Amino acid sequence: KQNFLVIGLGRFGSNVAKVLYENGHDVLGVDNEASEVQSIIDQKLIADAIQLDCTDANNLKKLDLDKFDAAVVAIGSSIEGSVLVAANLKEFGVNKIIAKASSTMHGKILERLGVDTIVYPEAEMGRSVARQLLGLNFLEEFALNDNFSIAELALPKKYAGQTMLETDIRSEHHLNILAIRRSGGHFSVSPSANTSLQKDDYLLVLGTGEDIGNFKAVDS
Amino acid sequence: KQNFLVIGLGRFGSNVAKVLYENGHDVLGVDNEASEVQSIIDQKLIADAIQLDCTDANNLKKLDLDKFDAAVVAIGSSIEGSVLVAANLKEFGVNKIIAKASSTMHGKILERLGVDTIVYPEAEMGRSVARQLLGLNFLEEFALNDNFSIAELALPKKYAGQTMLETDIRSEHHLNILAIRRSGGHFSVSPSANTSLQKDDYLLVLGTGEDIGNFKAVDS
Ligand SMILES: Nc1ncnc2c1ncn2[C@@H]1O[C@H](COP(=O)(O)OP(=O)(O)OP(=O)(O)O)[C@@H](O)[C@H]1O
Ligand SMILES: Nc1ncnc2c1ncn2[C@@H]1O[C@H](COP(=O)(O)OP(=O)(O)OP(=O)(O)O)[C@@H](O)[C@H]1O
Repeated sequence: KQNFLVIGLGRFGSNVAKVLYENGHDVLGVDNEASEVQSIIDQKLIADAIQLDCTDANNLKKLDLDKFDAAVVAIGSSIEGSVLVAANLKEFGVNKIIAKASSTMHGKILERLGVDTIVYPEAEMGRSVARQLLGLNFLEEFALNDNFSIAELALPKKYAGQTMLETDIRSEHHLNILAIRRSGGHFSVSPSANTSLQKDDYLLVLGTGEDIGNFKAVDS
Repeated sequence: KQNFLVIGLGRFGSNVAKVLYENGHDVLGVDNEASEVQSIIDQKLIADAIQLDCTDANNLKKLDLDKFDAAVVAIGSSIEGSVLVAANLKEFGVNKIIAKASSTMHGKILERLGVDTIVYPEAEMGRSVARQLLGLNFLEEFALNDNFSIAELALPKKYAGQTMLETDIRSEHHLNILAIRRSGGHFSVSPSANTSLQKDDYLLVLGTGEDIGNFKAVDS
């Protein structure tokens, strides 16, 4: 069970806090606005939330910062506030600091302060939405556990025109083809033995990380 | 080659526009602030950007809206502005509208207006950052394109003990079960009709975002 500090309970921060808490970890939510603190308590998103201005180092000192595994600074619209809080946390030797940045320059400042991970929510979601719109959301290799991963892979040329049965993808490469993404955007799910593979197909596969790696190396 | 209209060139909108453009499509970026328009032109993120207040239907009329495959409304901090623009686009029969919402109520209003896809960037990124922090490797809903997503979902209690054939997951919920993650960490891939479902199973499913959302609501 881990212990997290989330400073700033806006849309981003409250969602970080909520998911950490839902997964059984201890979360302390902090905001300098009483209304935000009350709202997260009323909605029962997390168990512990207090009002505190974290730009004030004396305030932060009261928080027994050593016990936290990580702190999230979720203050966007005040670069000054975000940077002061991050600097304070760094001063107090907090293990791991994640901060959201509202602009590239804001992010650069946080980097120079030694913040471990910087997040640009609006920019990252903008890119992701554009890719979804274009049907470009290929699932990069995702580890389901430390054995199996799923991944979406371009069909190696040599299989174009073959049926599922004719390929060696299962016998040789030990990969399960969960679905085939056709170039029209259509999906052929749990394809049968006689489903044929086409030139611009992408295969949604399940297998070990190693088998996926070997398959990617085929004709590339 | 597609043609996209992006209204609102803040961090989210400018990134949507930029990725669409980088992928070879035509993009018209619109913002009512001259400074935002100039900035996106100076940075060469897209080729075409104009200043226009899109809450004014007469302004929008000048834009030959029929030629766009989709429009993205990327206005966050003014619910009135976002909603008026979305309503105007709907009136003019724009094919497909994607809009970002700054709150659940804002999102509900956009839904009632008939907006096709609603995005909550800060909330979604907050959840994603929390899961990264926890190294959680259940595949959260991943949009493969703007129709289909895959997701790993806890088995609703009512299905425990049923066979695949006995459940209504396909017939009622229109979800394809690509694989079942058993509590041992073992996977049952492309499960057959007589595979039985067990209490702590997680289902790797493929379906529309809406069907996945409805399924998540079963017995929770
Ligand atoms: N010095 C501070 N100490 C504690 N909390 C703060 C401080 N400054 C700002 N906050 C809180 O952080 C929260 C998020 O900040 P803000 O609204 O500026 O960022 P945002 O990026 O717009 O938020 P969102 O996550 O909703 O996108 C607010 O609820 C605000 O009250
Ligand atoms: N009626 C309108 N017509 C055109 N553009 C508009 C209109 N209203 C707002 N905008 C523009 O939309 C952009 C984004 O809006 P705003 O800054 O309110 O949202 P935001 O959600 O905070 O943005 P971000 O994407 O940076 O998170 C701004 O550049 C703004 O000038």
